[in-house]
Amino acid sequence: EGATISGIAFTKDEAEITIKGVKDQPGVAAKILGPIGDAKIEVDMIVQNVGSNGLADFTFTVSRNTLKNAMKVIEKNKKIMSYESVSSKNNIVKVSIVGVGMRSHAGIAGRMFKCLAKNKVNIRMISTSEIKISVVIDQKNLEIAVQALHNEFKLNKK
Amino acid sequence: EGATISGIAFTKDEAEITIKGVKDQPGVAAKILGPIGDAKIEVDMIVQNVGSNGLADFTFTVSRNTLKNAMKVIEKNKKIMSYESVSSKNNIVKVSIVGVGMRSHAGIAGRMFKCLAKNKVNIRMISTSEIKISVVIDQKNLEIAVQALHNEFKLNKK
Ligand SMILES: C[C@@H](O)[C@H](N)C(=O)O
Ligand SMILES: C[C@@H](O)[C@H](N)C(=O)O
Repeated sequence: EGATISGIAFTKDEAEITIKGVKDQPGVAAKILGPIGDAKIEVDMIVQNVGSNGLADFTFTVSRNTLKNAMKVIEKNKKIMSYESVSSKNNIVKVSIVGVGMRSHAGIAGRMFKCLAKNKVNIRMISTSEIKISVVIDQKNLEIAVQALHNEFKLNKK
Repeated sequence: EGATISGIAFTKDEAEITIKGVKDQPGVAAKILGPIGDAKIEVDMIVQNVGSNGLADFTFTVSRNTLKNAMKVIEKNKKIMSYESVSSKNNIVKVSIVGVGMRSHAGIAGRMFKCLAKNKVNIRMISTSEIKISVVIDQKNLEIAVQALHNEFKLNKK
């Protein structure tokens, strides 16, 4: 595959905010994140998948100590946008495999996902870039996921 | 914000495959991408958002000329997994803003999304990494999106 995984990275102390059923039309993503940016709340991941029936789900992650603040901002902006529900989870973490030549994402991702499955780790969210595959999982699975991925991609040998 | 946007990147000729309503339990993501990797189909983005009622939606993008092949692989593996529907769209593109110091993602993302909204460009998917915010949009909006983002982030001045 030509890909070389150079490391496993993880971000602890994250929380996710999910807004389900927003209108899938221009301007909605800006209405959600504009006020969060104005409140100087740092955002890590932003994930939205393809919608259906004109609605989409929108999730972003923040550091755990700004979750309350971020939820207040969403609550305050309720009037300017319609959605079905807002929920948050404060004990999640992000685990990523980092490497070059990930063009063969499917083969690498397949191995990553299979490794997590073998260790009974459920994947809550997935997001990728050219050099990284990131998953959000429950915090309780952090140690086992990082250890298992180190073994899978043989990163233990120094 | 301290962020500096260094450029706008885009990937043409992409297609997306969305599998809605897969079981949100360990092993499912591996069942979807394992066979795609085995068929040596290159995957670009992989996006999954938080599920509800035990189900989640899973999307990945491939280059347009491998869409038929990828759909055949999904079809063949129907027996080993349950899902509500599979759909694909073959005229999508990925547009990204790239920069360092994106920790203030929300402010930067807000500007990106507002810019796209002003130009009536609907965002189909969103995925981020530490140095990049990527959106998937309809191909027909590619030129206007790239031009508008260049103006917004003042990248025209050489
Ligand atoms: C849901 C949201 O991304 C919407 N499609 C927009 O363009 O803003
Ligand atoms: C939907 C899929 O990601 C599932 N949660 C898994 O862990 O494989």
